[in-house]
Amino acid sequence: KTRTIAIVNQKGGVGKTTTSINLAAALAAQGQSVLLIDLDPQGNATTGLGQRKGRRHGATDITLYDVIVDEAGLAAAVVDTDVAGLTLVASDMDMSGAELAIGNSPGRTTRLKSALSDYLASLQDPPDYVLIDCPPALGLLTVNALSAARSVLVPLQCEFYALEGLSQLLKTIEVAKASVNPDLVIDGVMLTMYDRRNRLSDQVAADVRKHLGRAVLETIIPRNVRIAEAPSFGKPVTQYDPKCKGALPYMALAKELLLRHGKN
Amino acid sequence: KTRTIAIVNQKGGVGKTTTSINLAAALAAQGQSVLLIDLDPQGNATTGLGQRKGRRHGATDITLYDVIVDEAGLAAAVVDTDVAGLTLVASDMDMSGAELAIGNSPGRTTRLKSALSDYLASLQDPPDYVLIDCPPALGLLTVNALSAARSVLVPLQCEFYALEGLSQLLKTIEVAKASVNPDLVIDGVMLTMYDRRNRLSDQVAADVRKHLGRAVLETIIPRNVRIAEAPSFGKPVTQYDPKCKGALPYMALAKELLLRHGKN
Ligand SMILES: Nc1ncnc2c1ncn2[C@@H]1O[C@H](COP(=O)(O)OP(=O)(O)OP(=O)(O)O)[C@@H](O)[C@H]1O
Ligand SMILES: Nc1ncnc2c1ncn2[C@@H]1O[C@H](COP(=O)(O)OP(=O)(O)OP(=O)(O)O)[C@@H](O)[C@H]1O
Ligand SMILES: [Mg+2]
Ligand SMILES: [Mg+2]
Repeated sequence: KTRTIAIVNQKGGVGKTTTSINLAAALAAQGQSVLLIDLDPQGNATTGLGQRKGRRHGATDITLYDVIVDEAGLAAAVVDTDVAGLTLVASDMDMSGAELAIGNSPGRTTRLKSALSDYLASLQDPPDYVLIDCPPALGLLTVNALSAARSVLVPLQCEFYALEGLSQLLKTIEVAKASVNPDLVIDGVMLTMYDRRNRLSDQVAADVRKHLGRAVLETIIPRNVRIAEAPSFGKPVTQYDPKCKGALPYMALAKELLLRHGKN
Repeated sequence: KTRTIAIVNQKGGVGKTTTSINLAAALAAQGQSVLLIDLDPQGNATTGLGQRKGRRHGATDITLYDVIVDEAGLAAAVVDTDVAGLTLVASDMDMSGAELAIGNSPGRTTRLKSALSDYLASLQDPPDYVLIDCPPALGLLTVNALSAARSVLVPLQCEFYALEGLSQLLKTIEVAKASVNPDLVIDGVMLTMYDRRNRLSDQVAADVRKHLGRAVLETIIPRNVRIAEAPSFGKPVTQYDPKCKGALPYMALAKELLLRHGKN
């Protein structure tokens, strides 16, 4: 029942966190139950939903760091959010040390995968979707997400440097498929921060569609200031300003993915 | 004589590469000799200057990977660019494996520092400036840059998430100062992608100035489409469109830093 999607791009600032939060909220608004995992040590998805990052106050306070490094159960790290139907595994300031801590251990690429499958198996009513927000790198945390996921969503900023990194990213996904996760597929490449006043946006969009065809999702997310404002209020844009030009495309993106997954 | 500046921010997409290239070109236009080191495995600074990323064609082709991992000399990896007075150490596709390769070796945090000081000592006429473009992370590559540098320049995008990561970054710089480089200072925080039509830009700018005062540089870089277009032509914006609203602020930034460094 549960479909797990990793939101990945090693290029920085291309809208991974923004897409994780707003797609999760848009899916929840359309009746899906969603768990969002904040795998980025920066913890932007956690703050963008108005939640506190995991602190290691006492032994009982299980955080994502404990799950990845000490193989603690995931259930204790799941919290509710202000969005109905959306739960969260918060990031943890210590996560920046997680990659070095598991660097040479056995099973270092599948820690998240096993924790997540144990958690989902323990639930009467598992979520319809799990989304994983990734850091801007192709290191062990992102590899953990690629091995835990059923599919990958690639946000692509309509700018030159973002296009440049795409072929390296697609190669990495193929390597992950061959080595840790043969079932991994690409849900699509999603064009974002599209600015119709700017020729560069059109050039990038045309270039990507030429190379990747139907792998590019129909829905395009425009550059929209309300999207950038929403996280400072700890809300997804679908709650901050539901009818604005930034929120409606994320609702359309959710519909398009539900259709592609045969869940509508 | 040589001043080495690391351009650092773990938040992705905040203008590290754009600042590295355009500040380097603006300093060169004002008579300074500059070496730019592309320490980011994505290699955007290399492509943005129209150069090819290091390939490991044969044993003689020394790349930055060889310098960091195998402690090869830096001189063989330095190339000319189309900008007079600006030389480059290109990135290398293999760099994404560098951190794991040096993960537990002795001196892993000072590989770049020793290679750079050996190189500068071997030159009759060392450059006035060395700029180091860093990846969006606080891993071993960025720590190598913090230990090799005399000062740090922090590009800060005028957006909510970029502000959130600032305190973590400043803490990391303090840790680097205490552990690997006691002489390290902060040249400043540089506001970029400032959009005067957008209230959020003003809020972020006011917030940073309130907390950091004079550590915030006077020069503000506006959001400007010519800046985003220039890398697709392999040129800094100071060459692509020298009189535009994107190029002039980088010339002003170079002047401000020359003044702060007493080199004007
Ligand atoms: N469609 C959009 N319109 C306007 N601003 C946007 C849009 N999407 C994202 N942003 C803003 O752009 C910045 C970068 O987005 P975001 O932080 O989501 O990217 P990221 O890929 O998660 O970054 P990182 O690589 O650091 O994890 C943020 O300040 C965000 O608010
Ligand atoms: N002042 C500006 N105005 C308009 N666009 C800009 C400006 N500065 C940078 N950009 C664009 O924003 C994007 C992000 O900038 P850049 O790649 O330099 O950031 P970065 O911090 O180096 O990213 P990464 O974290 O991936 O290394 C690029 O597409 C760049 O062209
Ligand atoms: Mg993010
Ligand atoms: Mg960069």
